[in-house]
Amino acid sequence: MIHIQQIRKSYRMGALSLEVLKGIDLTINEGELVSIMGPSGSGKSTLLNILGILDQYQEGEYHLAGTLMKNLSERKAAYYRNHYLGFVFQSFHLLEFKNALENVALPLYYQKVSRRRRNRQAMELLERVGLADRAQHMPNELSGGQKQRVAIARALISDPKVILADEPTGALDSQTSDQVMDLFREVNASGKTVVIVTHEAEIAAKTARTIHLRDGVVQNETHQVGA
Amino acid sequence: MIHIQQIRKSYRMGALSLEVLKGIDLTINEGELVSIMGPSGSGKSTLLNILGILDQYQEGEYHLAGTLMKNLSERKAAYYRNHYLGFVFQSFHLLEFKNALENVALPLYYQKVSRRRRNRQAMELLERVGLADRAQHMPNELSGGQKQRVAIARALISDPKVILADEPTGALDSQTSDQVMDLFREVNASGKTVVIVTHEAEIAAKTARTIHLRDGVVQNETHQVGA
Ligand SMILES: Nc1ncnc2c1ncn2[C@@H]1O[C@H](COP(=O)(O)OP(=O)(O)OP(=O)(O)O)[C@@H](O)[C@H]1O
Ligand SMILES: Nc1ncnc2c1ncn2[C@@H]1O[C@H](COP(=O)(O)OP(=O)(O)OP(=O)(O)O)[C@@H](O)[C@H]1O
Ligand SMILES: [Mg+2]
Ligand SMILES: [Mg+2]
Repeated sequence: MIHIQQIRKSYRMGALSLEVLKGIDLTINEGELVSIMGPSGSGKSTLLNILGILDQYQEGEYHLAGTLMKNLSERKAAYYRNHYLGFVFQSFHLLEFKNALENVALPLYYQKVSRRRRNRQAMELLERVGLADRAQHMPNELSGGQKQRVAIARALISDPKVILADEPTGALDSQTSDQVMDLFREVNASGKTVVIVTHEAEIAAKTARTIHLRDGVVQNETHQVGA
Repeated sequence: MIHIQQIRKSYRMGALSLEVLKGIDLTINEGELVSIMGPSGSGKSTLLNILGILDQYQEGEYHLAGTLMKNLSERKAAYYRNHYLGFVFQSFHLLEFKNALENVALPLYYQKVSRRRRNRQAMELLERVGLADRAQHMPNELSGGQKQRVAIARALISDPKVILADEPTGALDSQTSDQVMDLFREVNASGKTVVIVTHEAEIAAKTARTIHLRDGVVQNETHQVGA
């Protein structure tokens, strides 16, 4: 499903170039539940943004479902994102002038689903993450962990083939965190590929495989049997 | 240092009123190192914002260093904030058009400290949080955990009497997290009062006292001997 070979990525900063990904090799098969761990600043969000077709890379190749993701027009990139991917951003990126329900329903709005149906599906997901009573709140009327759960619900609503989640439990207490992991595991059990960037060992322990990133390269992998 | 009696706080939402703090009693003496835990949405950030004189409350009393914090003019509120408090926000609130160094130095700029001196102190703090090589980066050129560490450094630079930190390690890996906790403990050892809202039991375990919030009230306290 995801095949990455020798990906290099640098950021331009004026005359300087800062190399952040220094030759990443990674294969994730359809239906896997995988976590990515690594120190703050090691390149996890950068890698996830490349997987999410949200950012370019300078060298190497990224194949998503067999198609090379390189030099895509914005139209093609948007097509692949909308048809394959659900993304939970590290900083949530909710629309500030839409309430929680509208934010969650957004992907279905783009898919031209009727208002009645998309709002019903959005309500169901909000219930799954314990936010049924916050549906009408605007993002600035939500706590940090509530915004995070709205972002998670939004990433799942269009039932995408691949879910990319950047530290999805960072703002959650342990009980809510477990609730979210149950949701991800259920989605994975239905055949979806799930990739979770996390700092928390307890979260990684619930995934079958953990990729350890350090200084822009994959250092090693660990496997959790029965996860 | 901090004395809270029967604080009640509600948010207005159109015709509705949502009561979030339902009678909080809390005393924190000078020099204590205290953590606050509780479920997502239980009122922790709301309480910390009241302690930080960033938000009002409807009933009860909040005394900071013996002075009642109620119905203060913005000028007086700003005076108390600048003279007593350092605040680490859950969503960082960095200035987007200033680099990391300038963001950290900001409190000293307001205190009219010379540029040379404030930049030197800011560099020292950036080194303490492992970000010396990111001093020139703008916030949108920093990772999530790097932004968090810039916010922490900024809260500490003016050597405030009271540090209020809202989930300061939420975006950090365990090693960087330990580095930050060492910094908080060192600051506390020098006589400062430190209040840390956290979801992580390992962080709370490093504080002498943990206040457990639930549904807008203090449920109970736990004590960690030798922390
Ligand atoms: N736009 C940018 N320009 C320059 N450098 C950048 C930019 N964005 C990120 N960086 C740098 O790239 C490195 C990797 O960033 P990234 O956000 O991928 O880290 P991360 O592993 O997700 O960290 P965290 O765990 O703190 O979220 C960091 O050291 C950061 O300073
Ligand atoms: N401006 C607002 N208007 C209405 N309700 C609000 C507003 N801000 C926060 N709330 C609600 O108040 C409650 C407490 O919010 P608060 O941010 O204090 O929670 P928290 O304990 O910090 O949660 P988290 O651990 O997720 O950060 C939440 O249920 C939230 O929905
Ligand atoms: Mg990141
Ligand atoms: Mg909060």
